Formats: sequence, structure tokens, C-alpha cells
Amino acid sequence: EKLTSENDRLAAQIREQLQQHEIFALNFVSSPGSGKTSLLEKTIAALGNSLEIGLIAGDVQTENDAERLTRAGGRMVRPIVTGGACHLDAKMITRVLSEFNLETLDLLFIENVGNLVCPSSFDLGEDMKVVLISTTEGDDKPLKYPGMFRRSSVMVVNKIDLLGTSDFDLERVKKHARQINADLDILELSCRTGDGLDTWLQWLQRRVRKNR
Amino acid sequence: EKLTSENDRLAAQIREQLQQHEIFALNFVSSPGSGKTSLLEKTIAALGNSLEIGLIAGDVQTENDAERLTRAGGRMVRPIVTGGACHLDAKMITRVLSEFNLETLDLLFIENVGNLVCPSSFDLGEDMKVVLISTTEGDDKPLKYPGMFRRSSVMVVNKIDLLGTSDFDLERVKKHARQINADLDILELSCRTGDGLDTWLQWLQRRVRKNR
Ligand SMILES: Nc1nc2c(ncn2[C@@H]2O[C@H](COP(=O)(O)OP(=O)(O)OP(=O)(O)O)[C@@H](O)[C@H]2O)c(=O)[nH]1
Ligand SMILES: Nc1nc2c(ncn2[C@@H]2O[C@H](COP(=O)(O)OP(=O)(O)OP(=O)(O)O)[C@@H](O)[C@H]2O)c(=O)[nH]1
Ligand SMILES: [Mg+2]
Ligand SMILES: [Mg+2]
Ligand SMILES: [Zn+2]
Ligand SMILES: [Zn+2]
Repeated sequence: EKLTSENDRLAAQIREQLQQHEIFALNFVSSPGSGKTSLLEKTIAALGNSLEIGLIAGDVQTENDAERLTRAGGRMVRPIVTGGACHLDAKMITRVLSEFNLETLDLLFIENVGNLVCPSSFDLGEDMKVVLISTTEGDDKPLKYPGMFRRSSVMVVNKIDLLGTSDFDLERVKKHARQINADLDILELSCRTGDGLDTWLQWLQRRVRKNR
Repeated sequence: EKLTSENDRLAAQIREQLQQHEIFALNFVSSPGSGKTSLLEKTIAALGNSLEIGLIAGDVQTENDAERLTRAGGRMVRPIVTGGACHLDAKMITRVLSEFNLETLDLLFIENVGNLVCPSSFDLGEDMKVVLISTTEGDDKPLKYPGMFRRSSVMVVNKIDLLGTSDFDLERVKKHARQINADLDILELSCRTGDGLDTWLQWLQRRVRKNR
């Protein structure tokens, strides 16, 4: 209880800082391997020249994702290696944020540790959470992990190129998600084929403009 | 620290109880949606008539998996709904185990909450952990979640029917896994096509016999 309050205190400070600089911040969450890094790679490739994007990539071990984001063209990328914690917290973000030039940043993307449970309890000062679910992990996930879907503003269904390779039903996952959170925006795409990517980019750009 | 010691105390009691009754116990762990329940459904279908199998299916919310296991023929199935905890613990197992007839059980299968981090820190009294990874979640998972792969005895690579739909490399995931844990048994299969299932069933039956 006390720990959460300290996190909330730090998260509020981050939020104020980001809002002061008109930086739109997203916290990307999902199971391991749903495609967070892939979506960020595609987003950097499409928008990295028109918008200044800061990226934080967190994992228990390795800096693999930060390296991938840099290779994809990310100019302001920092890894966070938790060494054990199953979620990022506001203290870690505060430390990393001090290395970014907030004057120039338009967007801050935080890739959280792959985990559908714990990250939902740790505010990082973001504007909103983006929850990814892939068509390969089962359409009951919103019901099984309601906390994460309840606290997200948008759900991205990734790997639609693999529809038909399991009993995953697109309409059913949307129905389940809306049961948990009626206000969720829902997008479907494939990072692999590019299908639906435009809609994501438009959604993003609209939100960035709204933020100003 | 104190909490973990209480868990270890209870886990030791469970272990003693299971060993006394010569029950071989497996703790199934993986990311959400890698195929734990699917593998258990197949295993029940194949062995449920020749061996008495007790099943515990844990999730944050829903009893979906316990229902699936019962429909698959499981005769002794109990759900655990944690309501928030991102992992099963020995206290929960102790409570459920009191409802099983340990005199008749040959096998106990525990399906943990889908999570590659937290369950690795909570001994449930099992003989060994079985970690599943699917070919759709990326071959760097053993490096990103070393704790789980280090504490497992066998890694099951599931969804081999989907090889070729991403950059997942079977040899690379094995190399990564053995970097973390040189003693890992590694099996590859598809719950969907049945490919490799025989090898899993043989592995299991050999381990059951060894346990006696
Ligand atoms: N078929 C298919 N594969 C995809 C798609 N998007 C990502 N992948 C693959 O899915 C695997 C995981 O993708 P990542 O982008 O690393 O997922 P992630 O959520 O960042 O993973 P973690 O950070 O480790 O939790 C990789 O093998 C990707 O190539 C997609 O749209 N279709
Ligand atoms: N293509 C393919 N799909 C599979 C395979 N095994 C399981 N699936 C699908 O993967 C999805 C998840 O399977 P589950 O068995 O529910 O996975 P799980 O690990 O029990 O999921 P949670 O308990 O929710 O973490 C379902 O849509 C299954 O049909 C496989 O070998 N190949
Ligand atoms: Mg990633
Ligand atoms: Mg399951
Ligand atoms: Zn946690
Ligand atoms: Zn935990």
C-alpha cells in the first residue's frame, strides 16, 4: 500500500513534467511476444522523421528491444533492465527521463515488461496504456486479465495474418474486451504484413494533435 | 523475504505429502496463451484412462481452463481464481489439495497463471517445472526470462505448426535455453496437429516410472 503511494507520487511528477512539455506518452503492455517492439519499429519507421520520439524499452534481462528500436531508427532510446521486477515503475522512468531532452520530444513510448498482470498496477505517468493482444494467444485474455484491459484506452489486436491458425475469434475477443471496458478503442493489424498499420498511425497522430 | 520462507515451508509440506503418496507433480508455466491448457487436454485424452490425474488450473480471473480440462475428460479438476495475484503459491495449493484423494492419484498437474516472471519464485511442492514457449512469441524469451528457464527441468516448444510465420528459429531458441540451463530437456510439438505429442507422452511416462 505504502509502496504504491510512493509510485503514484513519482508518477504524478512525471505526468506533470510530460504535460508541461506537451509530450504525449504511451505505456505499451502485453504478454511476452505479442508484438510491442514490432509495432514500435513500424511506428518509428513511419513517423520518426516527422516527430521526435523518445523510447524506453524495459525487460527483466537483456537490452534486445532497445537495440532493435535503435536499429529501426529510434534516435532517443534507453533500455531498462529490471534484473527481477516483473514490471516497470515510476522510479525507473524518472531515472531514465533525466537523460532525455524533454524540450524537443513530441512523443514518449514506453515498452513495459511482457506481463499482463503486474504492470497494470504501476502508473508510469503516461497519458494512456496501449494493450496488445495477438491472435495466437487466445481470445479469452481480456476476461482472464481484466485489470490490464480495464486500465487501457486502446487494444491493438496484432498478428491478424495468423487468423485461422487457431480457434481465435476476432469478434469474440472484441466482445470480451468491451465487457471489461466499454470505452476501449480497438484496432486490428499485422506488424508482419502491414495490414491495418495505417489506421494505427492515424489513431496516433490524431491523439498527438488532441494533446496539444 | 519472510513471505517467501512461509511459502517454502508450506511447499515442503506439500512435497512431502506428494512423495509419500508417490504422486508425480508438475508445475506448468508459460506466457499467457502458449498452450498450457491445450497440452493438458491432449495429455488427459491420451493417459486419463490408464493413470489417475489430478489437475489444478489457476488464473487471475475465470475458471475457463478448469472447465476445459473437465470437458477433456479430467475427473479430478479444481480451479484457483487468485483475484489479483500474478502467480500461484503454496498456500493456495494446500487448500485445494485437501479436496483430492491422494491415495488414488498417480499424477498432479498444476497449470500456473500465465506469466514468465513471478511464478518462478514460488515453489508449489512440485517435482519439476515444465516451461512452455510457443513459436509465435519470439526465440529470445529464455534470455529475457532466465529465472523461469533456469528453474525448469523441461522446455516444451509448442505451435511448431506455425514455424515459418515469423523470425522464430528453433535451433536458436534451443541454444538460448541451454545457455541459461544446460540440463533442460527440450521437446517440440504442436497441440494443434499432434506432431511431437508422442515424444511428450513418452517423456512423461518415463518420469512417472522413475518416480516410483
Ligand atoms: N506472424 C506475425 N508475427 C509477428 C507479428 N508481429 C510480431 N511478430 C513476431 O512475434 C514475435 C514477437 O514480436 P516482438 O515484437 O518481439 O514482441 P514483444 O511484445 O516486443 O515481445 P517482448 O518484448 O519480449 O515481450 C517476433 O518473432 C515477431 O517477428 C505479426 O503481425 N504477425
Ligand atoms: N496453431 C496452434 N495453435 C495452438 C497450439 N496450441 C494451442 N494453440 C492455440 O493457442 C491458444 C492458447 O492456447 P491455451 O491452451 O489456452 O494456452 P494457455 O497457455 O493455457 O493460455 P493461458 O492459460 O490463458 O495462459 C488457443 O487459441 C489454442 O487453440 C498449436 O500447437 N498450434
Ligand atoms: Mg519487446
Ligand atoms: Mg490455460
Ligand atoms: Zn509483479
Ligand atoms: Zn508477481
